[in-house]
Amino acid sequence: MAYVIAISNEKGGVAKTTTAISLGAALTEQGFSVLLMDLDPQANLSLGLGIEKNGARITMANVLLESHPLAEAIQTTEIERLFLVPSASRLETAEQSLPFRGHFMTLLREALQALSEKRSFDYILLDCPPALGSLTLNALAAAHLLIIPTQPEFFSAYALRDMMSLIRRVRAEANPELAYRILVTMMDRRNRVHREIHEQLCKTFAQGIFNTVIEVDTRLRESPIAGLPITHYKGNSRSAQQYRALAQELVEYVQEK
Amino acid sequence: MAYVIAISNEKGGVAKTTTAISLGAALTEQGFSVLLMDLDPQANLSLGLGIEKNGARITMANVLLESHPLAEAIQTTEIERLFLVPSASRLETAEQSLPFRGHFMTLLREALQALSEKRSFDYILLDCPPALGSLTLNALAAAHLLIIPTQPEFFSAYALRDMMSLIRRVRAEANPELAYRILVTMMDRRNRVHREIHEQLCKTFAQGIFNTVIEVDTRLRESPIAGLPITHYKGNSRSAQQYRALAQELVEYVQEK
Ligand SMILES: Nc1ncnc2c1ncn2[C@@H]1O[C@H](COP(=O)(O)OP(=O)(O)OP(=O)(O)O)[C@@H](O)[C@H]1O
Ligand SMILES: Nc1ncnc2c1ncn2[C@@H]1O[C@H](COP(=O)(O)OP(=O)(O)OP(=O)(O)O)[C@@H](O)[C@H]1O
Ligand SMILES: [Mg+2]
Ligand SMILES: [Mg+2]
Repeated sequence: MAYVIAISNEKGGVAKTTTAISLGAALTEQGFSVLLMDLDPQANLSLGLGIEKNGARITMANVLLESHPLAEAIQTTEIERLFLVPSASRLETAEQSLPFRGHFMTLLREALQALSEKRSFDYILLDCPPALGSLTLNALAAAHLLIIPTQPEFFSAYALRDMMSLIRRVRAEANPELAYRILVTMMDRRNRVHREIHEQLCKTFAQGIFNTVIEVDTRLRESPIAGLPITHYKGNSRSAQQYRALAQELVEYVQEK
Repeated sequence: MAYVIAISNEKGGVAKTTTAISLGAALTEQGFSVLLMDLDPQANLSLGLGIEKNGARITMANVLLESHPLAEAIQTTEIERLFLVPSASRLETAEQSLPFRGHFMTLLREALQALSEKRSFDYILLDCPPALGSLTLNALAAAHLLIIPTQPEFFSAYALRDMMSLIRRVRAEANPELAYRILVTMMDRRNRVHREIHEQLCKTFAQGIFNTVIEVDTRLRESPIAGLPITHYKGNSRSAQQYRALAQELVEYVQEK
């Protein structure tokens, strides 16, 4: 069974999508097969890999809204061992309609279990929208690990309170084994606010935070324009190296479990 | 009747909240009375003015979910002529439940019309969550003008396609007079991606974009920690001046109408 990772934070613009693409690609470099799933109606994950939004025949919307088999929504990407389930704008209606269905929180988990009988992946990464609605709940109910990308700024650090209470709720209602790790992203070491908040996060979350920090790197603004992960756009850039270090730290964490 | 401005973009982290607080405060410096309304369950607008989340007795959630009179939810802030209607986490459920009520898109407009009989403001600014659900639809249905904060980066510029189709939908279904203006935010003039995308935005949107550009300024990372708008935290900073220039450009636009 694949190791499932949800990448979520209610706070917008903290590098959730950038982390899904970069970490996913870095894991394939180590020989792992990786499935990326775009649960955000914005469809930035698909776009960041060069796939136009609403271009695919079968998307995440079909899987969640019409119980379409997940296996049929999987596309290949230009990157070896990296696969994608694209999103569509229609997914926004799932935020509204899913809660009125029974077991709405475990639809994705059931779809992943059915998939595991047909295809096998080493890692599955779920990119979430900046909201704590039913799409994010489905991702957390299905995940072994929640990665919370966090910019070392005031609003982003404050959002961790809501994330912690959401984790408690999902553990109580659907997924007692859900673990979490904070990932500091978009860090500018020259900036006093960033240094101070980063320090506070390490103190408050000690074991619950990755050692690897992703720093600001303008190459990460360029790579989505090229439709490529940073590892393939500028493999020797600082951020490519940092996401490789993150992949390494993650693999060691998973193997220890 | 107050001039109502929605501040919205599906893309997360593009300075929607920072713009609501900064522009609101800059308008009060010109002698206008301003009401800020927090439509985001994250409640960053309230937090950025020093008000703890879920601390208030009556919030936006009571107004939209239980038709509580808007006048009773209004609080004063430390800033003269600047008033606030706070948010609460519960507002997340409004995203799910509102669409099943009749006329769900105009609940906010009706609440604002009832308010105008009791209290008068010159400007009302609505801070929206990073999603195109029923909270944002309510804001667009109630607004004279939609300001779209846009970071000059690939994902943020791409989100404008969805924003344009949402504007067409709201004009057809609820608010034919809705106008829009793009505001370029968090601009780093030394960055090539920022310069190129800014240029493209000016070409594509000619009349639909503010001349004022808000540049990156670390003071805007510090001011929410102090619970103060930038105009009161560091009045002589570059970003305070830029938000004052924006207020001036807006007032001239409104007076021409
Ligand atoms: N380390 C970094 N250095 C510089 N820019 C970055 C970095 N990481 C991400 N970015 C850029 O910052 C912006 C926000 O990143 P991204 O879109 O991945 O965040 P997100 O959390 O997925 O946003 P949303 O909440 O809208 O889904 C993007 O334009 C991205 O290219
Ligand atoms: N011009 C600027 N220069 C530097 N930092 C800025 C600027 N404007 C906003 N910020 C910071 O960038 C982050 C994102 O801004 P903000 O939270 O206002 O965006 P938002 O669009 O409201 O996000 P969300 O989608 O989560 O609601 C915040 O930490 C804020 O302090
Ligand atoms: Mg994203
Ligand atoms: Mg905001």
